[in-house]
Amino acid sequence: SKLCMMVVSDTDADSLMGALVERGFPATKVGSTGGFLRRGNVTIFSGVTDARVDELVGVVTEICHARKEFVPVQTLPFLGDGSFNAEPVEVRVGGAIVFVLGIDSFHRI
Amino acid sequence: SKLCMMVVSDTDADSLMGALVERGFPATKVGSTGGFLRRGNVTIFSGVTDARVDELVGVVTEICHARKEFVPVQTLPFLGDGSFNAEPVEVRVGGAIVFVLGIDSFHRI
Amino acid sequence: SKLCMMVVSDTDADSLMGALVERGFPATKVGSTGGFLRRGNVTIFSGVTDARVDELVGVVTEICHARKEFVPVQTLPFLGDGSFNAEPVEVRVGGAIVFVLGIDSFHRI
Ligand SMILES: Nc1ncnc2c1ncn2[C@@H]1O[C@@H]2COP(=O)(O)O[C@H]3[C@@H](O)[C@H](n4cnc5c(N)ncnc54)O[C@@H]3COP(=O)(O)O[C@H]2[C@H]1O
Ligand SMILES: Nc1ncnc2c1ncn2[C@@H]1O[C@@H]2COP(=O)(O)O[C@H]3[C@@H](O)[C@H](n4cnc5c(N)ncnc54)O[C@@H]3COP(=O)(O)O[C@H]2[C@H]1O
Ligand SMILES: Nc1ncnc2c1ncn2[C@@H]1O[C@@H]2COP(=O)(O)O[C@H]3[C@@H](O)[C@H](n4cnc5c(N)ncnc54)O[C@@H]3COP(=O)(O)O[C@H]2[C@H]1O
Repeated sequence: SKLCMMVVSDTDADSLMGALVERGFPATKVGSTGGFLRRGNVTIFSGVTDARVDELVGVVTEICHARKEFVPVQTLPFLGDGSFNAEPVEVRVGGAIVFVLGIDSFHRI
Repeated sequence: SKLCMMVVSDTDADSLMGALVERGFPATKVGSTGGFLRRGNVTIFSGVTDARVDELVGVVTEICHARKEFVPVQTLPFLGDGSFNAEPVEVRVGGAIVFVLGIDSFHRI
Repeated sequence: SKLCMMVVSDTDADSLMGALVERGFPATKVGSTGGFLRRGNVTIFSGVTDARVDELVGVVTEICHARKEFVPVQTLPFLGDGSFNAEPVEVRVGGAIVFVLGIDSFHRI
């Protein structure tokens, strides 16, 4: 088995949870915050058999579509210095990050 | 060492945290939500030596007891279609899921 | 790549997130609670290349400084018995715990 940890946008989280459960992927959702944009997002954990990891990544790819957005640099806490007249910064939103971790053992109690 | 990630019911979480700490298992608790029932539950992380993993699973087994519950199918967002007259669905509640993950290194700062 | 999971104090979390992002470490923050003191703390996940793990631990060491604090034993739910007249307990606060986990695969969607 593998533990998949997915970080997805707030807006995609519910439809992704729905799509996972519909296809028999158990999942657990945790509210989280991104470091760069400081916006709320969602972290989902799903323990799956090795054989189904690619299918799970496929479901995430179906639901989460990254696109570009321009954000005023003043809203980014870490680029602050001298940014008063700076141009807006182009960032990626709506994408997903998936970490696949090996599991030593799994217990259902 | 191993990192144990436990998903347990809301009602069991506090007594499990108490039992873990009493036996010298450090633990960190995070609020979470289940994918199928969409109910709040709790995810607990505990980093332990390899030698104590079985004892930790034993503590979870002492505290968390799964039982069956009938839920009206209308409350399950993913079984919706045509479920208007459907029978209640039997689901497992009160159980626990434990993932044991290998740790490359551990730092206490 | 490695997935680093850091448990840090509430007071250090924002400056640590800032320091990580400034140095190009992506990060995701989750609110959490410690098992022993039952106080709010913060769990931060950051997926990094193997080569940058030591640098990340270095950033955590720069920001998080453990110190000793005396807490009245009555505030500790697990030491309750007969503690009515007991001396305050010395505990460590402000430190950080870092777990470094191996990653099987990583997907940016
Ligand atoms: N130092 C920097 N300079 C310029 N642009 C930067 C940057 N750091 C992040 N970005 C951009 O901003 C988007 C949002 O990042 P945020 O940290 O708020 O939110 C992130 C974070 O919560 C999480 N994440 C991404 N990579 C991660 C990693 N390696 N470890 C842990 N969490 C990660 O996934 C969310 C979405 O990430 P995604 O890559 O799709 O999209 C990122 C990325 O394209
Ligand atoms: N597609 C489906 N069809 C029919 N019944 C289904 C189902 N998916 C889940 N169930 C049943 O519903 C219970 C609650 O699931 P839920 O997803 O809300 O809440 C879950 C979820 O948050 C977490 N969980 C379980 N397995 C997981 C896994 N492999 N990965 C991540 N989280 C998991 O633990 C909680 C309790 O799981 P538990 O197995 O004891 O109990 C589950 C299971 O018996
Ligand atoms: N049974 C016990 N008897 C006496 N003293 C005890 C104790 N359990 C914990 N302590 C002390 O209390 C501090 C706060 O623990 P707490 O569990 O609230 O908050 C912890 C917990 O949330 C997390 N943590 C530490 N070790 C962990 C582990 N192995 N697995 C998961 N979380 C851990 O990091 C926070 C800070 O830990 P840190 O070690 O710096 O500091 C700990 C530790 O020095």
